[in-house]
Amino acid sequence: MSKNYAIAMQKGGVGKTTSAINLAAGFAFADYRTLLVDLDPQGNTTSGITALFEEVSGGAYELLTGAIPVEEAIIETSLNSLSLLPSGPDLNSLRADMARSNSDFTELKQGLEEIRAEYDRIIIDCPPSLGPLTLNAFAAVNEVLIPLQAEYYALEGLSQLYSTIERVQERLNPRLKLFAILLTMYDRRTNLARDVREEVEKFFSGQVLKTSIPRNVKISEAPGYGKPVILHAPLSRGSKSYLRATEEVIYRE
Amino acid sequence: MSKNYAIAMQKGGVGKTTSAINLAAGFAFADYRTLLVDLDPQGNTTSGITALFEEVSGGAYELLTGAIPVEEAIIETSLNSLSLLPSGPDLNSLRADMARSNSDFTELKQGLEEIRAEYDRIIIDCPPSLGPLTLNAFAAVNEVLIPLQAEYYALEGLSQLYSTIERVQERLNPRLKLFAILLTMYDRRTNLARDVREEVEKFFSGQVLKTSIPRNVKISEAPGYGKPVILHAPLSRGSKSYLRATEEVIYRE
Ligand SMILES: Nc1ncnc2c1ncn2[C@@H]1O[C@H](COP(=O)(O)OP(=O)(O)OP(=O)(O)O)[C@@H](O)[C@H]1O
Ligand SMILES: Nc1ncnc2c1ncn2[C@@H]1O[C@H](COP(=O)(O)OP(=O)(O)OP(=O)(O)O)[C@@H](O)[C@H]1O
Ligand SMILES: [Mg+2]
Ligand SMILES: [Mg+2]
Repeated sequence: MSKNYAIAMQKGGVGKTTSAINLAAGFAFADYRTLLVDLDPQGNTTSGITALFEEVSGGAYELLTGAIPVEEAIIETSLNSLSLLPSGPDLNSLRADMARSNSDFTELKQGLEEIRAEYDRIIIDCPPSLGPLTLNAFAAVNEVLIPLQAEYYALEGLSQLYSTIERVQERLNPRLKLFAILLTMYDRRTNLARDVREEVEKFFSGQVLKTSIPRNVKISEAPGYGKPVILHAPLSRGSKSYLRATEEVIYRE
Repeated sequence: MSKNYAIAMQKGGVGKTTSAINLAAGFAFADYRTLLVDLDPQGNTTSGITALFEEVSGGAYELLTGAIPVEEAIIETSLNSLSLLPSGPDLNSLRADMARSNSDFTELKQGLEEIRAEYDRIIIDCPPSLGPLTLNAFAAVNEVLIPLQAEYYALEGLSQLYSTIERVQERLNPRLKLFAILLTMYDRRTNLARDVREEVEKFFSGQVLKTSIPRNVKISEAPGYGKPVILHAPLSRGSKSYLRATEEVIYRE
């Protein structure tokens, strides 16, 4: 049974890229053939795991514009069972083209069609917006996983995101649903974090993962080494919490 | 002498909104007639200071579409010398319209023309992207202030932002320049923070403010009270560092 996830939240800096990389690596550890898709023009998912691959010869931009076939856009990584569809700043121009051409946001869905059967899990890292690229991700998958920083502004953004998911269900992808919310950078010593958790569990009861990711310096150091934290510092609290989160996601599937 | 700033960085969650609110309040404290503009559809600048005003009757969307005159879009706050041009999710649809209509990104510049003389400082909070709204801000001001979280991905995003500023200088606003970089959520105990600071000071020598903003829980609690941290917790490290940053900005002007 294959499952595909969009890791999305328009609020910036909440741990989308960090969660996409480490959940994808977690799935690969569990021997699921996993494709990690970087759909953010910042290219942080791609640069966050540069130690795991050689060259990039194309990627999301070339795939979405039909310039190269999907087999050429995807690269293998040195982590068994993990492949990457990389991205870069040229995706920015695509965002403007899609808005201009009244795209139906199914470019990614069509691009991935031929290779879907080759993967057990597809994980898409989204940019911090609800624009054409995130809508492309929502058309291409059936599950949305929301990393939520336990802070005021992130909590505030949840309702805008949820109503976007509902609009996409009506017009673009009826099977799209909220899979779960993952609390990130969670510091249980602060009242703010506990208050946010309480509030989210009240409104989205049953949809908040029991595992939360603590703030952990090894997590923020890992991109500098080009590796997921579960490879960079396997014994750290950050790494252990992402492995637990992967197990909880697999259990809930 | 009036000065206008865009607080910009496409990397999400680096402290754009927090810096825009607290620098604007700092200028108001120093008796500069200050206009704070929320150009992010998330509306965090607006919700971050809700305790300072009554109701919102329109805002950036109405101004940019010409629906209401600028005097009606701007609201006074209870902080002397601070006014706000609020925003909300409807700005999202404007972003798509601008891309579609090949806008020249001068809607905001034109909208503010009539009232520029009434303000000593205009501060614009930008969304986490380099799209039409941020380009509008770059056309409307002459200075860019970049909040930089001392982390790997934020540092990586600096070169994309800098080349966007250069492109805007060539085609849209020849007077636009990088005013300064402000290090945010700075934890001097970690190697990562010190390494990022060293790197930035090497490439952008003389443009990094001496004042850095420490990570401080009072800063993240302030939006829940609808106030800038310099009003919510005036004796906190977070508040004192933003007042020092405001003084340093005024000194460098
Ligand atoms: N649990 C954590 N502990 C410490 N640092 C973290 C943690 N999770 C993420 N970070 C760091 O915080 C920053 C923001 O995380 P990340 O870039 O993954 O968020 P994002 O939502 O993808 O951001 P954007 O909105 O820009 O795409 C990064 O520098 C990352 O290394
Ligand atoms: N120095 C600080 N110490 C602690 N928390 C902070 C600090 N600066 C900002 N924050 C918190 O970190 C989060 C990110 O900050 P903020 O929302 O200002 O960033 P942003 O760049 O405007 O984000 P976006 O890219 O979504 O617009 C917020 O929840 C804010 O309250
Ligand atoms: Mg990201
Ligand atoms: Mg913001």
